[in-house]
Amino acid sequence: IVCLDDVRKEYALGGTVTALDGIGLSLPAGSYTAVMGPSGSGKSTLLNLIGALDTPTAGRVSVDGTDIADLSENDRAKLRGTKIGFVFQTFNLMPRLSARENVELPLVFAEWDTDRRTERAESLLDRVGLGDRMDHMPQELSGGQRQRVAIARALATDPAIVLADEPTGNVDTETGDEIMSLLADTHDRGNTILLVTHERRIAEHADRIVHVRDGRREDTETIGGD
Amino acid sequence: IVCLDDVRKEYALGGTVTALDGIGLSLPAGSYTAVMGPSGSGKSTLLNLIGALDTPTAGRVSVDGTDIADLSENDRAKLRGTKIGFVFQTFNLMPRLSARENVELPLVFAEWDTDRRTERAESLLDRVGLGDRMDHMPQELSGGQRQRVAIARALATDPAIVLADEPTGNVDTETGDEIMSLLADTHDRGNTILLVTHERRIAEHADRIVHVRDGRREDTETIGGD
Ligand SMILES: Nc1ncnc2c1ncn2[C@@H]1O[C@H](COP(=O)(O)OP(=O)(O)OP(=O)(O)O)[C@@H](O)[C@H]1O
Ligand SMILES: Nc1ncnc2c1ncn2[C@@H]1O[C@H](COP(=O)(O)OP(=O)(O)OP(=O)(O)O)[C@@H](O)[C@H]1O
Ligand SMILES: [Mg+2]
Ligand SMILES: [Mg+2]
Repeated sequence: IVCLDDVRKEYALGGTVTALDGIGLSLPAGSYTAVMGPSGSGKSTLLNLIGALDTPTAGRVSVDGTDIADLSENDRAKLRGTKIGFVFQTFNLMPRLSARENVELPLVFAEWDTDRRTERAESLLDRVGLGDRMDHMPQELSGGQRQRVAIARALATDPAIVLADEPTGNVDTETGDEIMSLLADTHDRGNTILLVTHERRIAEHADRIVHVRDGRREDTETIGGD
Repeated sequence: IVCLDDVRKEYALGGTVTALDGIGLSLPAGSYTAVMGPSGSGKSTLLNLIGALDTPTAGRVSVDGTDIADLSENDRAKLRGTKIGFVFQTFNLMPRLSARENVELPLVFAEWDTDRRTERAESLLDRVGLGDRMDHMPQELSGGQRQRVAIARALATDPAIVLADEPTGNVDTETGDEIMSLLADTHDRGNTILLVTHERRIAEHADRIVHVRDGRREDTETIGGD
């Protein structure tokens, strides 16, 4: 469902900054993959390309059979709206919308009717422990609470592909476990998950851990057991 | 050097949201204290009060012998500029300044001369592994790189009190260790450190771990040995 072929991403800044240095990756439908690597090694860049938020400098990124470089800006937005759920490393919540309204946003674009939308948003916020914070604005929430709103929003439409960029970085162990259990349920329903994390114990929830360094892949671990 | 006496912080939102529910805390000069607790338990609120960014609803916050409620907005800014270094959970970098310029900012306010300022900023950025990222703007940096700029900025004036809100949440283990080594050196020179973290192994670098839950203190652990 996701295929990267010798993908490069470079920025022209001073000299050239190479964020991805020839990355290949295949994510079959329903797979659960974690990505680990040093700060600055290209993980968020990788997710941004898969999420069609950016295009590669070279190489090919295919999502659901389509080369994202062939898509217009409109079609990329459509792909993101229907098939991809993105949890951003810096949350990126709409500052003038409440937690509930932030989670409803993808459902508005997907044209869900009002009652179903509210019910879905509230159920997800409840699931991540924010049942008593639904009317709070982002600046009235703690760091980890904002992170959880971002997670609920990413899962709102139950998207085929979930891209989670360090979803537990701002929460305690217990809250992190609840987030991982929510992702596990999503995976059990057949969704594809790509999870970037700095924490080994979080990565081990996946079936496979891909290690990156300096924009390239290093070794890959298969996580045994169920 | 820092003393909290039965501090409460409440927000009027819908009903009343209690962020801190009667917290007492004493940080002697040169102490190294970690704070752990669930997401939403009041840790960032605690740091904001100690950092004189906010005032309590009830109770007293004293920093360096002064009750911060007695200070004018100007004097609080002066206290922050001279005595407190703050690493924010969400970094709060100036978006139109480069990494180097962000780190120089406290030194500009402290009226350091230009050459010393640049030398100090570059040396700190080098120390956190950003020697080749000094000209990058925040949006041209990874999440963990922004976090490291925030740390360098907080330490720029070598402030008497360092308040670090989850300083390793966005970086890998190795980079996290480098950050902790920088904080250890700061502590060795006699600075006072208060570190909020969700990671046990990070908290254990401190001499004491204060646990909080629902805006109150729970148990406190003394970390033995060196
Ligand atoms: N401006 C505000 N208005 C209303 N409630 C607020 C406001 N700011 C914070 N809160 C609430 O106060 C509580 C404490 O927030 P705080 O940011 O101190 O938590 P925290 O311990 O730092 O959490 P985290 O580990 O997620 O960063 C949270 O439940 C939050 O929803
Ligand atoms: N717009 C840009 N211009 C120049 N360089 C950039 C830009 N965006 C990112 N970079 C660089 O690309 C590299 C990869 O960034 P990326 O955000 O993918 O790292 P990461 O693995 O997610 O790191 P972290 O774990 O710190 O979040 C970094 O070294 C960063 O400085
Ligand atoms: Mg990143
Ligand atoms: Mg916090």
